[in-house]
This record gives sequence, structure tokens and C-alpha cells, in this order.
Amino acid sequence: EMALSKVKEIVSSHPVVVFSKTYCSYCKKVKQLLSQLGASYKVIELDEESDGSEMQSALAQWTGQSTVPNVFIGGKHIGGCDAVMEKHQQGKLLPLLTEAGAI
Amino acid sequence: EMALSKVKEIVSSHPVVVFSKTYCSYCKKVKQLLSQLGASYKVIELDEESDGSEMQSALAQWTGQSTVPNVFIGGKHIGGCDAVMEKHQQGKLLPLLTEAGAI
Ligand SMILES: N[C@@H](CCC(=O)N[C@@H](CS)C(=O)NCC(=O)O)C(=O)O
Ligand SMILES: N[C@@H](CCC(=O)N[C@@H](CS)C(=O)NCC(=O)O)C(=O)O
Ligand code: FES
Repeated sequence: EMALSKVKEIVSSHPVVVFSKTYCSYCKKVKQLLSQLGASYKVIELDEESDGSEMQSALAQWTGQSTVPNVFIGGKHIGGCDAVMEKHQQGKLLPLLTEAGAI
Repeated sequence: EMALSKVKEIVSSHPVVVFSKTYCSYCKKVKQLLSQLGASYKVIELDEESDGSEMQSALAQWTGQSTVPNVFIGGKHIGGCDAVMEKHQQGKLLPLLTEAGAI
């Protein structure tokens, strides 16, 4: 539906996208890490979008993940906070970001 | 007002109280740590209480902390997730919990 095509369009048009909520510390952690690494990234604050809950459902439908943060790099679904932190600990995050043209 | 006396009454009548929100990973982290340490604790899920936002404002007024999780041990304000984790890393959490009769 509308929300699904909208989220797909956002993901395909930005190297890095973080679907987030403004009050969430887990989302803040991911955004802070990306900033520290010098990456440019698109943030969609679902609690501030008029169709935020529709977008969250569309993301759940598309990725199987109903929670925030929901992170995409180079059009690829990465996952949530834990997934991003794990990639970073494995030294895999920086290469992904560079490949995607975010750094 | 009503909410302020209510939160003070909850804090004074339980060794450990966690003011929380059901969907919050930071709150989940604190609850999981306390469980792992074998502590009994009272959880108030502010998003499930009819006067949850009033209680959150009352807590902010009383403790200066407007966020969740908001943790009290032995009637003493401890703080949020970071504060609890720091106490634990310093080896100070277990003694506090024991002293309060939560373990
Ligand atoms: N382990 C997940 C936790 C994700 C999670 O539980 N997120 C919470 C917020 S911290 C959530 O989306 N709750 C439901 C909601 O806000 O709609 C991660 O690493 O991202
Ligand atoms: N550094 C704080 C972070 C607390 C925080 O920002 N909590 C968020 C949820 S993760 C919050 O309460 N946001 C406003 C709200 O939910 O009303 C801690 O360690 O607890
Ligand atoms: S809402 Fe608290 S960590 Fe996400």
C-alpha cells in the first residue's frame, strides 16, 4: 500500500536510513555511532511522521522487524541496535558504510 | 498532587521499584539485570497505567529525572539505565539490593 512503497522509496534513495523514534535511547545509540564514524544518514522519526505507525507496519511486513531502530545500508536491511553494534564489533560496519557511499 | 503521593507511596512500600514502559529496551535491560541478580522488584509500566503520564511528571518533579527507566532501591533514587549499569560495574548494586532486602 502507500506506506510500503514510501518506505521502499526512502530506502532505495539514501545510502543509509535509520527508522527511529525521537524518545528512544536505542535509536539514539545507533545515530550516535553513525555520526561518530562520520557517516551521512537519513533519519525518519516515526513518532513525528503523520503516517508513522503505517510505516512501522509496512517495515514489519517487508523486513519481519516490527521494532525501532530499523537500519538499512546500501538498500540492504541490517536490523536493529544490537545488529548494528555486532557488525561494528566485527569490523564489518565501516566497510558497509564506505561501500554504500555514506562515508 | 495525587500522582506525587502515589509514586512516593509506591517507592516507600517496595525495596526496589522500576518505573518503566513496556516497549522500552533500556527498561528491559534494567529489569533483566535485576532478575539475573535474583532480586525481587516492583515494576510500574507507565504506558499501561491510566495516570502514567501524571506519574512520569510527578517523578520528574520529585527526582529531576523525566525519563524511563526510573529506579529506586531502599527508597533511594538511583537513576536510569546508565546509572544502574554503572553501579553494577562498580560492584555497588548487589550490596544496595541486599541492604534493601530485595535479595
Ligand atoms: N533488540 C532490538 C530491540 C528493539 C526494540 O525492542 N525496540 C523497541 C524500542 S527500544 C520497540 O521498537 N518497541 C516497540 C515500538 O516502539 O513500537 C534491537 O537491537 O534493536
Ligand atoms: N541515559 C538515560 C536515558 C533515558 C532515556 O532517554 N529514556 C527514554 C526512553 S529510552 C525516555 O524516557 N524518553 C522519554 C519518554 O519515553 O517519555 C538512562 O540511562 O536511563
Ligand atoms: S524506547 Fe527506551 S530504548 Fe527504545
